[in-house]
Formats: sequence, structure tokens, C-alpha cells
Amino acid sequence: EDAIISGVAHDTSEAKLTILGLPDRPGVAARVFTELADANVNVDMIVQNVSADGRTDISFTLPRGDTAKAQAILEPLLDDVDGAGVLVDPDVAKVSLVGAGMKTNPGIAAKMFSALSAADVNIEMISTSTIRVSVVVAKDDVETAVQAVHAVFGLGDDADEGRSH
Amino acid sequence: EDAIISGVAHDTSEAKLTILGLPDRPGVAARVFTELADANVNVDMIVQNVSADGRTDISFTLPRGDTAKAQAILEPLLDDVDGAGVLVDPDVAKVSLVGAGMKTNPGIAAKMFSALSAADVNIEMISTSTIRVSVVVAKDDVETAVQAVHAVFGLGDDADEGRSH
Ligand SMILES: C[C@@H](O)[C@H](N)C(=O)O
Ligand SMILES: C[C@@H](O)[C@H](N)C(=O)O
Repeated sequence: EDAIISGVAHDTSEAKLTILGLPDRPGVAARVFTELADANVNVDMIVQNVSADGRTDISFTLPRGDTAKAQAILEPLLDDVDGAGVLVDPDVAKVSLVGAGMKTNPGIAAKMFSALSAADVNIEMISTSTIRVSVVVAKDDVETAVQAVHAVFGLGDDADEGRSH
Repeated sequence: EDAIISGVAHDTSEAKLTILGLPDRPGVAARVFTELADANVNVDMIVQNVSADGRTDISFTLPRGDTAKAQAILEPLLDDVDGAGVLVDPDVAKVSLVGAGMKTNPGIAAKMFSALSAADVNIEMISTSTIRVSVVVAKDDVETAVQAVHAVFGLGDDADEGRSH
């Protein structure tokens, strides 16, 4: 299956929130996201990587306007779930390469990451699926990042109308 | 936008590979995935979370048959990219809730995580988008996980025909 690249989506309306040092046992993620859902906090991209010494971080992006509410929910929860802390970074942007068939084409993510590297853009988070490669970068880097990814995939600036992540 | 849940996809053909302790500076992810792409290693779900003390891990899933090749490429690369190590876990499964409009409905991920918690399934990795919530679990837990998620969303077993991640 050849990959079909259709455009680059970007979103600067979100912040990044990280819950540090959560115990890696069943029920912890459920507790965290149930509390957030009950308070109607819109959670977008969730990322958790493997644990080390039985602990791991969970990060997610959310509307910048929801960060105070999310912190007010999560900080009291830390004792209950035995987490180490909550970090909020409001100065981020999400940049996604949108397409299809990316799973069978290993060079797509490499090409995107190389374009960002050449533009000296640091990648803060990565999340992918077969139809999308998303990275979180510093908000100040969003234009550079979008232009660099456009250029390497030969996409015109108009390729992005209405792309959703 | 109401979320539309269409099914649960699962995949037990993949292993999980983690590169530990990578420096968080531009170019590192590009180098890692370019080497893998040049060797034609099919990389599926990539996850990177925020760094701590300037270092972070990158994990990805890949066909179980490619793990030896990937390790042979990455271990010599560790010196160059100043990484701390490579871990491979062949005993994993990917379980994805597939649908649409999930971003605007915070309860979906919470409901899925709660179903896994109640079934005593530990979540090893998380990656989400607006159309999909994917988790990596132990391979032995895949049937329990799929059944638990089916049950909580009221999906019949036949909802999964041909679902892709
Ligand atoms: C860290 C968190 O995901 C935990 N492993 C859980 O299953 O809830
Ligand atoms: C860790 C890795 O993603 C690094 N931040 C990079 O941009 O390549």
C-alpha cells in the first residue's frame, strides 16, 4: 500500500499537561481520565510510554482555557493515585501529517522528523497511527515546522484547508 | 459532535521496542527513524512523551519478525545518538477503539480505560487521535481486553470485521 499524504494540520489552541511518576498498575489511567471527563475537560492527544521502575508519566493536550480546571482536579488526585506531580506547558503546538497507509511506509515518519531536524525544531511528543503522524513542538516553532514539513512532502500551502487531526 | 464508536481492533502480530534515555534535542528522532526506514523496518505506532532532565524514551511497535533486525540497527546507533539502551518486548498486543469525534467527548477514553481496569488489564502504552484510542497491553490480556471494551460500549463481536488501526 503506497502512503498517500494529503496535508499538514496544526493546532495552537492547546496546552500540554503531564502527570509525572504514576504507578504502572491497572486502574490509574481510568481514575485520572474519569475525573477529567466528569468535569467535562476536553482531552485531546493522550500519550503514555512504557514504565521504568514501575512508574510512568501520562501527558495529554487540552484546550488552553481548560488547564486551570484540569490542574485543580489533578493536583488533589495525586495522593490518591500516588503520582509525583503535574506539569503544564501552555506554549505548545500540535503539527500532524495527515494521509493514509503510513504504517506500511516506514520512511514517512523519518522524512517528517528529518524535515523538523533540518529546521532545528525540537520534537517534544510523538503520537502516530496509520493515517497520521503527530508531534508536539514549541508554539514559537509552529510556522517553521509546518513550512518544513510542507516543503519536504511537496505540499502547497493550500493543502491544509480544513484538515483535522 | 457526538462520538461514534464503530468497533474494536486488535493486533497481536507486533512487538514493542523502546529506545531508552535519548537526548531531547533536534535530530535524534530523525536519525533513529531514518536508519530504520533505510533498512525497511516497518514501524507502526510511535510514542514519545516529554523529557525529564533532558532525556526521554521513544517506543514503537513493529512486526515481531523485524525485532532482531531493528535491534541490530539501533544498538550500534546508541553511541552516535547518546542513547542509554534498547528494550524489546515481544509479548504485547495493540487494542484500539475505533470511531469518530472522540476529541470532543472526554468520556470515551475514560470509559475504555475503566473497562480495562475492571478487567484487571494493565495499560503499557497509550496513543490517541480523534478517531482512535489505542493501548498496548500484555499479549496474554488481549482477549480479556477486547471483551471488556466490547462490553462497556455495547458492541457485538462482529463489530470488528476488518477494522484497521
Ligand atoms: C499508568 C497507567 O496507564 C496504568 N498502567 C493503568 O493501567 O492504568
Ligand atoms: C527525543 C527526540 O524526539 C528529539 N527531541 C528530537 O527532536 O529529535
